[in-house]
Amino acid sequence: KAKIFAFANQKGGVGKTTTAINLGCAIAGAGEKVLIIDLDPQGNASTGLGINKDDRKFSTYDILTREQTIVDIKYKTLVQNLDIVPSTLDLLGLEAVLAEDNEKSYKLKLAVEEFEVQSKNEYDYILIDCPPSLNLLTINALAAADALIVPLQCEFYALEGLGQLLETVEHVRATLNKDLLIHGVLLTMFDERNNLSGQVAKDVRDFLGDKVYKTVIPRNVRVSEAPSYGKPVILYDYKCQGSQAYMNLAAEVLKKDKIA
Amino acid sequence: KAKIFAFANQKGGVGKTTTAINLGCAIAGAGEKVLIIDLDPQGNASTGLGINKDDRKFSTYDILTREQTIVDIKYKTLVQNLDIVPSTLDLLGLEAVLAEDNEKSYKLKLAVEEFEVQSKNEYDYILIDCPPSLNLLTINALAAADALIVPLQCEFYALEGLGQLLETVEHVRATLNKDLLIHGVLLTMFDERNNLSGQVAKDVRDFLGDKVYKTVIPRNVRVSEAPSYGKPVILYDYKCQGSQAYMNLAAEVLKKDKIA
Ligand SMILES: Nc1ncnc2c1ncn2[C@@H]1O[C@H](COP(=O)(O)OP(=O)(O)OP(=O)(O)O)[C@@H](O)[C@H]1O
Ligand SMILES: Nc1ncnc2c1ncn2[C@@H]1O[C@H](COP(=O)(O)OP(=O)(O)OP(=O)(O)O)[C@@H](O)[C@H]1O
Ligand SMILES: [Mg+2]
Ligand SMILES: [Mg+2]
Repeated sequence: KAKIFAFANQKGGVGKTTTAINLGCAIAGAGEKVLIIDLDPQGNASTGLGINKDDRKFSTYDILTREQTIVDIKYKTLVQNLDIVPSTLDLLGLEAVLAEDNEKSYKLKLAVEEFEVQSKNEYDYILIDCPPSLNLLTINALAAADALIVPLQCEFYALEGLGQLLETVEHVRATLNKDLLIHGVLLTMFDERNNLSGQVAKDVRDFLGDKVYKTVIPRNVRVSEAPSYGKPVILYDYKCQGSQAYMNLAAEVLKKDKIA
Repeated sequence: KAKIFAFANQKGGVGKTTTAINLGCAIAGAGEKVLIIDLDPQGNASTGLGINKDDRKFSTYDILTREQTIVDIKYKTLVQNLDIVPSTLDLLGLEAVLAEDNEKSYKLKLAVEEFEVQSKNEYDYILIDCPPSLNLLTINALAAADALIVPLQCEFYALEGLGQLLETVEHVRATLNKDLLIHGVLLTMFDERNNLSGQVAKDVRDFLGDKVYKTVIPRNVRVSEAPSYGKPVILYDYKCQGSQAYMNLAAEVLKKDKIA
């Protein structure tokens, strides 16, 4: 059975998409078979992996409305062992379409369970990129996931939202998915030149201890350049600090998983 | 009558809150009376202006459910001429509460019109900070606003969302607010050390021409430090590049307004 991670944080611009793509790529590079599900109507994960908007004939919207199956619509990416279910703007209309459906929070979970059967458990990891809000899309991801990875930008406002996110996780655990865990909190865009990063990192580690990954992702311009080439940073510039950090993160995540 | 600006962009972390606070402070410093309305459940604008979470007895939620009036619940800030209606997490429940209400998109517009009467047009500017999504909260802001200010981070993914935002504005003009204009697009977190910023800035100016403000906000760590002191950067460090840029922006916005 695949391990399912959701990348969620309602604070915007903290590195959810960047982490889903680059951790996915690094884990795939280690020989694990990985599927990314883009649950953000913006479709940044799909673009960052080179799937042009015009090529997205089907998308996550069709999965959640149960019109299509994951097996039929997943796309290959430039990265071996890494496939993706792309998203389109149709997702913006999902909440209205499912408003009266009493299974609306479980659509993704049902689609993934069906996929596991149809693909005969071919995938080792399923990574879900969430939009910056605690809406029905993110709730679907939390209901379907085994665990949550929380990218946290080393900035003051990002700290403010952490408490709310943890409360939401408790609420999801109590109502939709009792086994949901927090796999870890990832410090992103760490800038050693400024004190703020160091202060935020210290506050988070004091607050959450071992839940915070040892690996910290530095602010590194190569990371933000890679998506314009439709590539993960590991393919765009293997030697840069960003790539090295995401590969270290993959090692840390895989090690933690194998032990668990 | 006050001029009403909404700060919106569904891409997360592009500088919506930072711009609402610092442009608001700079305009207030020029002698105009300014009210900020925090429409983001995260409440970053409220925190960035020093309103502690525990002190927010009433909030924007009470305004949108018409339980309270803006006159009764606005708070003073550290900045003279700058007041705020703070937000709380209650806003997360608004969509469900107003689901069957056929005036749900106009709640903010109605509240602001009532406020103008009750305050005898005391305010010159009303600035609305939006969450990173195109949900009922942002729709309320677009329905109530005279014009939209779009903060745009100089990054690849930020460009991708621009087209969608412009489409939404057209849709709002056609259905809810026929006079809604785009006042301007503001380039934020511009980093002269990397080519990506320059490339994105050029692409945006080629695409939107005069709609893009001449003032560009540089990436400047003092800007991201200021919120942890509950102050706009202009009060925190008047001489830094971030403060200077926001004061230039205020001059540009005021000049454009007076001519219009
Ligand atoms: N380590 C890094 N160094 C430099 N830039 C980064 C880094 N990580 C992410 N970025 C850039 O910062 C911006 C925000 O990252 P990203 O889009 O991944 O965040 P997000 O949380 O997915 O945003 P949203 O809330 O809009 O979904 C992007 O332009 C991205 O390229
Ligand atoms: N010019 C700047 N220089 C450096 N840091 C900045 C600048 N502008 C904003 N920031 C920081 O970048 C982060 C994102 O900015 P901000 O929170 O204002 O964006 P937002 O669009 O309001 O985010 P959200 O989508 O979550 O509402 C914040 O931590 C902020 O302090
Ligand atoms: Mg994203
Ligand atoms: Mg904000």
